[in-house]
Amino acid sequence: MIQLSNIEKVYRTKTIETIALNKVNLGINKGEFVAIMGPSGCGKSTLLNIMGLLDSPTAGTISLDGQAVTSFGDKKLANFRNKKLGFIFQSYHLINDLSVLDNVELPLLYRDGVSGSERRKRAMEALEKVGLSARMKHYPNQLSGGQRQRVAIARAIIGDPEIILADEPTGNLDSVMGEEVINILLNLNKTDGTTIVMVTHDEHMANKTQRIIRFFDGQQVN
Amino acid sequence: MIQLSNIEKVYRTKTIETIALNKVNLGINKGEFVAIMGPSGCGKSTLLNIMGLLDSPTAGTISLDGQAVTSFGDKKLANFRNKKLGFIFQSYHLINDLSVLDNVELPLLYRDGVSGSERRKRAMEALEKVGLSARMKHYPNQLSGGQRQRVAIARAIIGDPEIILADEPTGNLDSVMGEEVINILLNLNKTDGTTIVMVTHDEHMANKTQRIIRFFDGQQVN
Ligand SMILES: Nc1ncnc2c1ncn2[C@@H]1O[C@H](COP(=O)(O)OP(=O)(O)OP(=O)(O)O)[C@@H](O)[C@H]1O
Ligand SMILES: Nc1ncnc2c1ncn2[C@@H]1O[C@H](COP(=O)(O)OP(=O)(O)OP(=O)(O)O)[C@@H](O)[C@H]1O
Ligand SMILES: [Mg+2]
Ligand SMILES: [Mg+2]
Repeated sequence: MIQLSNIEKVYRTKTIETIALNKVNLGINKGEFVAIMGPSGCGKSTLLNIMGLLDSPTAGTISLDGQAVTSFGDKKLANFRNKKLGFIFQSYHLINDLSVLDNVELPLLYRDGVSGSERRKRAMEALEKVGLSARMKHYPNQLSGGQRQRVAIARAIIGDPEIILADEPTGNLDSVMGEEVINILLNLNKTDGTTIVMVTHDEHMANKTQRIIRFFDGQQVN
Repeated sequence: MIQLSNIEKVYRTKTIETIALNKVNLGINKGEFVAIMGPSGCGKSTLLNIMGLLDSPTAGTISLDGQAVTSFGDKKLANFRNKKLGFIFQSYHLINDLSVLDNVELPLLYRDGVSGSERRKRAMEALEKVGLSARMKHYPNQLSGGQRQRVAIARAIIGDPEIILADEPTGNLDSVMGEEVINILLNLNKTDGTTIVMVTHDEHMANKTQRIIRFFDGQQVN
């Protein structure tokens, strides 16, 4: 489902060159639920952004669902991303001018065959799942940290994507809510066959997945 | 050191009234290191913002270091905050146009008797403590999530404040780096007598403090 071959990612600032990903070769099968762990700064978010086609590698290729996406043009890439991927960002990236409900509906805004009322209904169901029905009309700056995280989660699952990329989805949640979130992901994986890649610093959460991939200094170490 | 009496905080949106803090009476002694735990959305950040004089309660009074701060004017409040408090925000609030080093130096910019070179030296020491010496010239948007969190931590400790308010300071850190951060806080508490209030979702971290205060739905429950 996700195949990374010889992926390199180098960042350059005026003074420092950082090899964020170094010859990464990684395969994730359709329907797998894997966790990615490693020290702060070792390349996990960079890896997820490249898998999610939000950033391009300095070298190497990616294929998603058997398609050589590294060669796609912007429009084709955006289309593919919208149909196939759900992304939970480490810093949420909610739209401050939109209400919680509108934020969650966003992925379905561009999808053919989904009416306004269908979109609203699915957004409300997604918010119900993360316990935020009472916050639909709030704006992101009126929410707690963990509530923002949960809106990001609801937005990532609403489109029933085939692949979910979750960057530390429980970092700002208490253990009870964290369990509910991991269970949402486990269910999507079990009942819908959703392929899930979850970055986490939480060993307990990682142990609930099928495979843990460990990174250190831009390279896979296990 | 920190005394909250009958604190109330009510938020109102167009449709919903939220009693974020409900008759909170809380005392924290000089030199204490307490943890605050509770479900996502139960009022922890609101509590810390009020303790840190960043937000005013709807009702009730606060006294910090024996002074009735709720009655201070803006200028006096800002002065008191800058001298006595160090704040680690749940969403970091780094300044995007400033380098990491300049971000960390900020609290000392307004302090009399601290030269530019003294400020630079102390900022580098603080960054050294959180393992970010190699990122001094980076800008916040060139950092990983956990690196941003660590810059926020360095900025909070550089001024040797008497009180540190830490809102989930290890949420985006791996266990090794998280341990280093809690050890920095434990040392400040033990050797400098710094009063520390730390919100955390991590039971393991909370157990390293002297007292755990639990909140639920805006009220203290233990
Ligand atoms: N500006 C605001 N306007 C309206 N409601 C608000 C505002 N800020 C916070 N709230 C609400 O007040 C409640 C408490 O928020 P707070 O940020 O203190 O929670 P928290 O305990 O820190 O949660 P978390 O663990 O998720 O960070 C939440 O239900 C939130 O939706
Ligand atoms: N735009 C950028 N410019 C320069 N360096 C960058 C940029 N983005 C990331 N980096 C660097 O690349 C490295 C990897 O960053 P990444 O965000 O992938 O780490 P991470 O494993 O997700 O860390 P964390 O657990 O703290 O979130 C870091 O050392 C970071 O400083
Ligand atoms: Mg990251
Ligand atoms: Mg909070």
